[in-house]
Amino acid sequence: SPIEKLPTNELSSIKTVIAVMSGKGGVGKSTVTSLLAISSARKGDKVGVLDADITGPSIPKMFGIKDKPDNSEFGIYPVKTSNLGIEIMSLNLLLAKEDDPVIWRGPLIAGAVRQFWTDVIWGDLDYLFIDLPPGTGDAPLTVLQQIPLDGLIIVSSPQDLALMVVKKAVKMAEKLNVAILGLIENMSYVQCPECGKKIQLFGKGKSQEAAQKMDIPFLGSLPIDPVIARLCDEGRIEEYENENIEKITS
Amino acid sequence: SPIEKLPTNELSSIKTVIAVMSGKGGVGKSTVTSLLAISSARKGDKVGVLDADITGPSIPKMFGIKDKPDNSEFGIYPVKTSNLGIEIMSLNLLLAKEDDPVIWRGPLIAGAVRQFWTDVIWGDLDYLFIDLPPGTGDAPLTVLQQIPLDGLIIVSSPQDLALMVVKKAVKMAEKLNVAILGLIENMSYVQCPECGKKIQLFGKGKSQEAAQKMDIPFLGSLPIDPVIARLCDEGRIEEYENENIEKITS
Ligand SMILES: Nc1ncnc2c1ncn2[C@@H]1O[C@H](COP(=O)(O)OP(=O)(O)O)[C@@H](O)[C@H]1O
Ligand SMILES: Nc1ncnc2c1ncn2[C@@H]1O[C@H](COP(=O)(O)OP(=O)(O)O)[C@@H](O)[C@H]1O
Ligand SMILES: [Zn+2]
Repeated sequence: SPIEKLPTNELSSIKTVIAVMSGKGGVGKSTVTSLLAISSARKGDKVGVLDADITGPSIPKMFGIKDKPDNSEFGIYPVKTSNLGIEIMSLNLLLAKEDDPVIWRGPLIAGAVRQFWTDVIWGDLDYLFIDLPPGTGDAPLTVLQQIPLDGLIIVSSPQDLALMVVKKAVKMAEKLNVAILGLIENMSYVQCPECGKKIQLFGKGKSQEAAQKMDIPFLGSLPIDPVIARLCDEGRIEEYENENIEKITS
Repeated sequence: SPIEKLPTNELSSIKTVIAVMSGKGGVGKSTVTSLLAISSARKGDKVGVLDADITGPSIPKMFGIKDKPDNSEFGIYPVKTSNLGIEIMSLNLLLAKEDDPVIWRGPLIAGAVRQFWTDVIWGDLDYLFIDLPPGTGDAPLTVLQQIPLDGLIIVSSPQDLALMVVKKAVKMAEKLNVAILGLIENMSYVQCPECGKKIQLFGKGKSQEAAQKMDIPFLGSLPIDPVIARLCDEGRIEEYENENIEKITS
């Protein structure tokens, strides 16, 4: 029997909800989620990001958020990013220090994810992007079962190893009847700053072929760009401009 | 009050248990765990690897394991790798297909981790390496609380973002009184195959400085080597030779 979807906060009105998933850690889910949100916001959309990686949240650091969330009797307000006004909610915003651990078992993790949907006052949004943690455990399961998603974007690196774990995520989404919008390959190659050679660190991209076999659209690929890693560390991901991401989002 | 440590299977006799952790996904925990196990096995040690990443297991693929585990009334037997005879146990060995998802919540995940310790017949081992999943949730918590560890090795990439999440893992280990053997920085740079330039994809390594601030030993660093990624995909990680890992393990 289908599980009841959770209602949003009465002061939230969200047009489209897209979750970003991979199953495998470190392939760039948070980075791709951030770049998709930035691209939408630049087009004038009202955008939010829900960081569902409860024990390993990295979204607030990428955007350089220092403020703590406000709250009222109606719920918790997300924090706006400085440049584009993207609304962000993450467990890291609720901790005293960003490197404090959240040592929680499944029920608490699932509870936090639910509250980010029901108790956060997202306001009027055109898009809410949900960044999922690695694996197919409590947080991904709660999001895919209990939040009314319009679709799922899958992120992989070019490696067979990553694609094997990514297939688990795709099978999970299919089992839970969540529509898959497509697959983005990240970290396809890096260009040598000295001689311009394209170095395929993780082998020749097999994601396009894998997407076809899994019968999901291939949305495009992103190279490794050291500027991304630097801007993430400096909390300035909103300053990243690149035609690759625009190609994917159009 | 300290939680009771679980007993091993009566047919297991393990001298040293080391867990490999990072908090952040994709920094190379599984790769470093595999390389440490290979280095020990080459020296003549009897070695095992327990893959505690229940929903995103990648160890069996790295070693190219095709066999399924045997079992008897005394427990489950791990599967030996073809070259060095390293004993491996992973949830992926118990699935019909390696890309089938394990859609479990916390209690089942914790239960599987416990069984890999109490029900697997590891036999006589000099070292058992435990590969932890990302985050500080059920699997890491069960391992750090209930398995008698001799120490923990922390893996990070050079980025601030990764180090922020790694600090969460270090604080978790300290809170649970687990000894930290040291920090390994992975993916420090990649060397251009064309012109030899060292490209620091994730910025200048800050792990050594971070290790000093966290008062844990810095064990060394590993560059990104496309050969590693290829051997992982081909299930031939046991063939990797590199003096960097020998320097770290001595
Ligand atoms: N295309 C890219 N170019 C350069 N660095 C990247 C790219 N994608 C991700 N990264 C970096 O790699 C690390 C892992 O990415 P992240 O988005 O945190 O992965 P995940 O969310 O899948 O764990 C981050 O620190 C990020 O800065
Ligand atoms: N030093 C390295 N050089 C090249 N590839 C690496 C290196 N370390 C890890 N990798 C690759 O990066 C991917 C992520 O590594 P993995 O060990 O699975 O990370 P984690 O266990 O932290 O998620 C793997 O597919 C692996 O092949
Ligand atoms: Zn070059």
